[in-house]
Amino acid sequence: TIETRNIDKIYQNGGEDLKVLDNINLKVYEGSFIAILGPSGSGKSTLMNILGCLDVPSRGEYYLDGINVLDANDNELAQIRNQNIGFVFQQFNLLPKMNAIQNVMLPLLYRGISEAECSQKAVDALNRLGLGDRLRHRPQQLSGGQQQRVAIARAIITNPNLVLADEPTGNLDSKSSQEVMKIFHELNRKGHTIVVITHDQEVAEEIGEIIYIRDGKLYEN
Amino acid sequence: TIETRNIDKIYQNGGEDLKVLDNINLKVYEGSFIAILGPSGSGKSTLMNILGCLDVPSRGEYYLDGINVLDANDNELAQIRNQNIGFVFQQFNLLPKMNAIQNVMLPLLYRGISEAECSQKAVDALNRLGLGDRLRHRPQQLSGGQQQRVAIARAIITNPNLVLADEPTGNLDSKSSQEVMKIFHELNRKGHTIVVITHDQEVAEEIGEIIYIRDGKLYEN
Ligand SMILES: Nc1ncnc2c1ncn2[C@@H]1O[C@H](COP(=O)(O)OP(=O)(O)OP(=O)(O)O)[C@@H](O)[C@H]1O
Ligand SMILES: Nc1ncnc2c1ncn2[C@@H]1O[C@H](COP(=O)(O)OP(=O)(O)OP(=O)(O)O)[C@@H](O)[C@H]1O
Ligand SMILES: [Mg+2]
Ligand SMILES: [Mg+2]
Repeated sequence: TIETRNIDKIYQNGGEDLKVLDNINLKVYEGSFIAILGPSGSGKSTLMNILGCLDVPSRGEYYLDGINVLDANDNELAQIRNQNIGFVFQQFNLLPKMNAIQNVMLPLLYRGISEAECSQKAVDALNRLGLGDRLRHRPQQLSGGQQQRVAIARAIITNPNLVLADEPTGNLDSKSSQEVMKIFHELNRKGHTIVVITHDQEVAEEIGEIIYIRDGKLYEN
Repeated sequence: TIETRNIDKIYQNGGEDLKVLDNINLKVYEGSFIAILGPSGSGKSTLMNILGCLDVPSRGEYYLDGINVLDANDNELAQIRNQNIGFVFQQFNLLPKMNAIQNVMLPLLYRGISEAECSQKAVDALNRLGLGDRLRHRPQQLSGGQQQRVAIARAIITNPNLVLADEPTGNLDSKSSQEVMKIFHELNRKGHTIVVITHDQEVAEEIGEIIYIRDGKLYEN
């Protein structure tokens, strides 16, 4: 379960304070599937980075499965992230010198799983996403949509309790988008919690539970 | 006018040849507005990079306003690009150490225009794209959609004859997308040639003339 209490995020740019999240109180129960919608620049990625333990709020509290995330140290945070959370970044963040398989198997290698097993699971995940013929391509040898699908494969490879996906279908044609959403629905049916940021109305409608952000404030559906 | 003749693009990865563009014959007349659609990995960005004189084909010829682009040297190519073409990259390619204004004014500085005039034009373009309150933000201080709009402002700042936009609305909410398309329609009404790659059905339908790519081959609408 995700629970935030009175979360603000303020950036300080040379004297000027910019509040981009304003008093966010969000509760997401285990096993739910929610969409976050909002205009460009409204604070979606900023909120997602905090939920993913990649950034800290300026004020407020965040509890992930009862753990007070803001009290945890860096090692504990890395552990929470690697054990619980799969993250699809808006700009992919793939490692440029590694090929598709190597990028996807990385989260499993961190858990100490054997290289042979990691590689097999990575190949399986990439095949599910239609990239069986691009396994040894590095990010700059892949199209935008292919890179996005590698990023999605990496996010789901550890079968995480919580998947946070920031515009996972932004660079994908409708057929590839449907494949990705199918995978998220399958994970959700198995009890995984899925949070998706999207601008795609079709994707939002099929998810059901929608939360809106506008100028850093949350509005429930 | 754009005219390609029998263009192939082949990547050589370790002994294996991968043909990603196959015998492309495309003619785009001055002042037209066309959309290019196709599945992820089908060759859209590869074709666009060749049209934008950023990459060369493995075989075939390319004539831009009658100039045989493949005979031109690097200096001539840079001149053709800077004088004629505005490019919106799929992954923005903004300069990380420069702020929004500096990124947008760069193409004009290359033409030897005074810094004061460049800066004013850049501010105007950014205001048109709804970024008047983010002028001094660097790319990592902007959201995905805001970065995309900076990239669009940079592409149109020189009022180029030819605008090549690779998924210009991929990271934008519907209101921002409509703003961008409005600007492209305005440029097109003034006689500029606009080529847009998109996965967004709504964007493609409003453009009218659609070209499809599948497995590196072109199919006219
Ligand atoms: N340097 C490279 N080496 C080998 N293959 C490459 C290289 N760059 C691109 N490719 C391949 O070329 C094909 C076409 O890529 P391109 O980027 O043109 O696709 P696209 O139609 O733009 O797709 P998307 O909608 O996902 O952006 C892809 O299958 C990709 O894997
Ligand atoms: N380092 C920073 N310094 C200052 N402002 C920032 C910084 N990073 C982001 N911002 C601002 O925070 C706001 C929220 O950004 P965020 O990336 O969360 O938006 P978003 O809702 O994800 O938008 P998009 O749909 O365009 O991706 C934006 O207005 C942006 O300009
Ligand atoms: Mg974002
Ligand atoms: Mg592309």
